[in-house]
Amino acid sequence: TARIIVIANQKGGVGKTTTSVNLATAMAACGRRVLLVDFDPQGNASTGFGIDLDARRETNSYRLLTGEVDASAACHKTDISGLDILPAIVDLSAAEIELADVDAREFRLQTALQMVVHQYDYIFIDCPPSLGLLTVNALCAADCVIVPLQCEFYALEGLSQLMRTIEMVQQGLNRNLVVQGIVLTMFDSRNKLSEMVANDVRSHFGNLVYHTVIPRNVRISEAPSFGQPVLIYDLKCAGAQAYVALAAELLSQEKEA
Amino acid sequence: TARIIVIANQKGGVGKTTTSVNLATAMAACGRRVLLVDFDPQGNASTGFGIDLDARRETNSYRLLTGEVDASAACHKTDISGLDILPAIVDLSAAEIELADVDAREFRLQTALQMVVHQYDYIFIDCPPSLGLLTVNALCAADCVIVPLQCEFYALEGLSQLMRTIEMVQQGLNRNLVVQGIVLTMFDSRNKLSEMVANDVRSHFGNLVYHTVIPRNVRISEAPSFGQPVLIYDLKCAGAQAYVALAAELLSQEKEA
Ligand SMILES: Nc1ncnc2c1ncn2[C@@H]1O[C@H](COP(=O)(O)OP(=O)(O)OP(=O)(O)O)[C@@H](O)[C@H]1O
Ligand SMILES: Nc1ncnc2c1ncn2[C@@H]1O[C@H](COP(=O)(O)OP(=O)(O)OP(=O)(O)O)[C@@H](O)[C@H]1O
Ligand SMILES: [Mg+2]
Ligand SMILES: [Mg+2]
Repeated sequence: TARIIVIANQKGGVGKTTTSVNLATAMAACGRRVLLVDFDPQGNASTGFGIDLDARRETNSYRLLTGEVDASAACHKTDISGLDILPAIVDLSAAEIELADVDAREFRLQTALQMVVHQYDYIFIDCPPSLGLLTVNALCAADCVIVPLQCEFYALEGLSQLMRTIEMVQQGLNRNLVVQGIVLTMFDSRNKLSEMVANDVRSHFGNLVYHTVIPRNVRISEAPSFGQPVLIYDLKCAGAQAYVALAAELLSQEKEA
Repeated sequence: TARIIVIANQKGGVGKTTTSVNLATAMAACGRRVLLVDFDPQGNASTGFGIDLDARRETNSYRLLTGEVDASAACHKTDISGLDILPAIVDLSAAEIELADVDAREFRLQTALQMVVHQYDYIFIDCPPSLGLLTVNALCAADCVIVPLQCEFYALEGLSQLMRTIEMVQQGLNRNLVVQGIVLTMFDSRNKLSEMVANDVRSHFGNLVYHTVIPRNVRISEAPSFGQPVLIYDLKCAGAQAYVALAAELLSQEKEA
């Protein structure tokens, strides 16, 4: 059954969506059957694959949580063979309040995904920039977490808070949850701050930090305006190649497990 | 009494904190009495002024919301004369749930700030990357909103959602709220995407977009690691000068009003 990987970090703009979209694409390119769940009300991952708003209106992750649709109805094909997406709409932000008093509110996503876990090898979940009920639902559904970490000072500051939240979930709601790894993003070799943050993180977290570092690369930020992952938009660019290398590292990590 | 300006955008990492910290500093440098309210549980604005965690533990925006402290007790002096800060701690993220069933939950911040509005000319409020109860509280306390907009595709996508939320608050909870302006941030002249986003926003929003554009500038991202606004860390750099120009534009806008 599928390995469920959450891409989470409450700090905003660190590369969660970019990592979800491109890592999922790279894994599908390696022949794995992959589902990407867009669990952010902004719906950026859905846009990253060119899923227009009309197509998402009836079948999406909000209606999955409320129970109006089941998981297989909510999965959409993408232009990439082997990769489906469960898109998001802005109504998803209402779920935090609507589910506040519901029983087992933290396990709504986990329960809903059970129907499709046998159809995929990997399920990636893109999270919003917060540690609220949506991210907690994703952490409860997951086997592991990949943390994108922007090589900036404010992003470093938030890491200990994220790790504390993951620990809380590990001790209570989901004892199987592990941190799969930390991936450094938007690394700019001309900026000594990037180097400082990277060294700091590696000294604290050692092997938990992937060797692959995602460089700041303008082609990555252009790709979403074409509704394509950067692996499709410009496979030869440094950004796309870094995500291919990250997928290879993830696959070799799995083999060891 | 103080003009209350909220810095808001649910998209993560667009420069909300950077704009709050440096605009507040620039206004203080122009002789105004300024308070910066850190209303993001990440507490980045507080870190941007070097307020350590011990100093924030008792007097902060979370305890202001719960009523455990009043506003004048919660305001801290910064190293910049004329600029105080009301810092944030991570407990603030619990407020969304704790206040869910409280009467007039959207007006807790507005009520709490009444005690200090006569001591300042400007109060800036830095928001988290979401449109939940914390941001709604800030919009209900405010006279106007400044929207930092990163010159990237995903950031552009979120703007219409933000404007709809502001309209909802204007029609219901705070009829006086206006959008003061949109400021383009992290503009990279070497990247045609920046130009595209800037042209798109100016054609839609016209004069609502400030003339001043904040360039991507490495000194801006270095300053927080020294606990200083970039105006103090390196006043001559392009980033600091852009925030000085933005403050001048804001002041001339106020004169016209
Ligand atoms: N390596 C990179 N090089 C250049 N630009 C990047 C890179 N990674 C991401 N970006 C751009 O930076 C912005 C932020 O990235 P992204 O939206 O993926 O972050 P996020 O963590 O998902 O944000 P949010 O917190 O809002 O969900 C986007 O405009 C994206 O295109
Ligand atoms: N003009 C700029 N040039 C270079 N770096 C910048 C600029 N503005 C902000 N940054 C850096 O980009 C990152 C994101 O900025 P910031 O934290 O201010 O955004 P935010 O919208 O407050 O994020 P969040 O959504 O997490 O609250 C920070 O590391 C900051 O130092
Ligand atoms: Mg995202
Ligand atoms: Mg911020």
